[in-house]
Amino acid sequence: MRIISMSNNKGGVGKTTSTVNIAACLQKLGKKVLVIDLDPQAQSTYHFGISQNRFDQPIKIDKTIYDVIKGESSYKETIIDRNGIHVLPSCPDLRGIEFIALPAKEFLLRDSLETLNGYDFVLIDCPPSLGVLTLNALCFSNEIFIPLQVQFLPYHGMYNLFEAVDMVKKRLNKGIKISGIIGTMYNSRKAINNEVIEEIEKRLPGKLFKTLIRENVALQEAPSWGKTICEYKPNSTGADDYMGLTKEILERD
Amino acid sequence: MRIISMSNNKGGVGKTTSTVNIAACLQKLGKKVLVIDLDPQAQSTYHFGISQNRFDQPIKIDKTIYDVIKGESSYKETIIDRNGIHVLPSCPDLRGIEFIALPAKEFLLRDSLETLNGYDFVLIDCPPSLGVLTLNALCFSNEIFIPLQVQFLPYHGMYNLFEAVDMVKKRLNKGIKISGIIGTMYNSRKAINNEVIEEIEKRLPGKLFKTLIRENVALQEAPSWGKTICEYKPNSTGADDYMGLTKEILERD
Ligand SMILES: Nc1ncnc2c1ncn2[C@@H]1O[C@H](COP(=O)(O)OP(=O)(O)OP(=O)(O)O)[C@@H](O)[C@H]1O
Ligand SMILES: Nc1ncnc2c1ncn2[C@@H]1O[C@H](COP(=O)(O)OP(=O)(O)OP(=O)(O)O)[C@@H](O)[C@H]1O
Ligand SMILES: [Mg+2]
Ligand SMILES: [Mg+2]
Repeated sequence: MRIISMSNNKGGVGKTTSTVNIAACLQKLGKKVLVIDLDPQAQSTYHFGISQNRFDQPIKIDKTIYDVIKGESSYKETIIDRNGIHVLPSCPDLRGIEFIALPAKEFLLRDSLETLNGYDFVLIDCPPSLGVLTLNALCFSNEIFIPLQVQFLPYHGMYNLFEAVDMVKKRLNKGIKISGIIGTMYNSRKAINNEVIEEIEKRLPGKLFKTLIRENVALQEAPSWGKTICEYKPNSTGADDYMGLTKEILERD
Repeated sequence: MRIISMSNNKGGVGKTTSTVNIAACLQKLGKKVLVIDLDPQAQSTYHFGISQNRFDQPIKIDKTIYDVIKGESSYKETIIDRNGIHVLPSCPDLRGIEFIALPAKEFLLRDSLETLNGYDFVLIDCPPSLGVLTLNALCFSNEIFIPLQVQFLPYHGMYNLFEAVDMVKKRLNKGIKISGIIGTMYNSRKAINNEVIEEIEKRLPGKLFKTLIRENVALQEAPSWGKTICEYKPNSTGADDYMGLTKEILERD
């Protein structure tokens, strides 16, 4: 079972978009996939069309990952089957984890999913921070993927993540590794995108996945219909790129 | 003194880009401006060229806003004069505020800047979360600007912010108000941008600033040279739009 955190404390780099669409491609390739939405903004939950459609007000979901973490609900009864992709949904109350007074809070997720089995892949959509929620994801995972908009401000924000991962590896989870960086919103006509890619290849050789996710407006439209890119526009460059990336992920195991 | 939080828990919507470039335009219009970088990623600090240039390793800054909040340094000795714009820089250690064991942590910033005066505008660049750092910003400010990428996922994330502001207004800072939403990365050829704008106008009439910030690659390039858009490309659409927006801000007082 590959447990992968989709993490980057820099915001808006494509964590949610990558989680949902890699899950969709893995399923198309016959893999059994669980997505855990660990962001209180519940964006993966929304992207899958679980919490609402289009511009409607969000609807409250009965049980979420927060109930599982608190031990008030088993993961089996909380999972939502979304056309074959299993999802542990989120909600804004998940922010409450910061205020739970317990020692070793970083292991709440791992402990609550101790009996989890039967999946080829578990993908965790992380919030844009290095707080207790992201630490829970990193302590439960054996891999990290770093979605990165290939621009300067996002590139600069990556240093903090590498430092945090070193700390996690030393003190909380020896088995964790950064499997790769996913280059997102790539536009070959923009010099800045190519400059950042060159810099990543120079400083972190081999870490950037070869398949880059090109800028594609269909990826922005799909969430509003509660659909993955494979469902919304299977012939778009977004669907092609995420399928190419997913095949590369399966080879890199 | 207008104290404005540039806040949105959704990541990558243009909080840092707006903070730095509105500050630059205000200064050009003769206003006295202080920027407070309250994000541990220290992106405004980087954007101003204070912490490093291009792809270099970040350099450690002597005193930051974290020292001011802890009471170990006065704001006067911590301020960096960046060509006339005053900046209270940040650093990754600022994350430590979450672990300070003090009651009413939300007021640490306000209390440490009690004697602050002499500025027309104070702009606070917030991290992409609703944790203790953002609460500090909201408890010190009298206004909030919400930068918003006019796309679905960012639009959906905005609900949480409105709820959080209601809570702050009721319990922590009666004087706070949402002055406006800044539409960023607008491309009139993308149907999705126009759909989201229509929706905002319908649900929150009058909240969206009339000046939209168009997608402009110069805004992505400027930070790598440690420059504001006015310094990097004064004739770009990015510079025009931020100047137009700044003039609108001055009218809306
Ligand atoms: N390849 C792409 N081309 C065009 N737009 C994209 C692409 N990938 C993501 N987007 C859009 O960019 C915005 C940010 O992406 P997303 O929400 O997935 O980032 P995130 O890292 O999950 O954000 P957060 O830090 O708030 O969790 C969204 O509006 C999304 O639709
Ligand atoms: N109008 C624009 N046109 C093109 N690119 C833009 C525009 N505004 C911002 N950007 C780019 O989009 C990315 C995100 O912007 P920025 O970092 O300012 O957002 P943020 O909300 O501060 O992110 P975070 O949530 O991580 O703090 C950056 O790479 C920035 O250069
Ligand atoms: Mg997300
Ligand atoms: Mg920022």
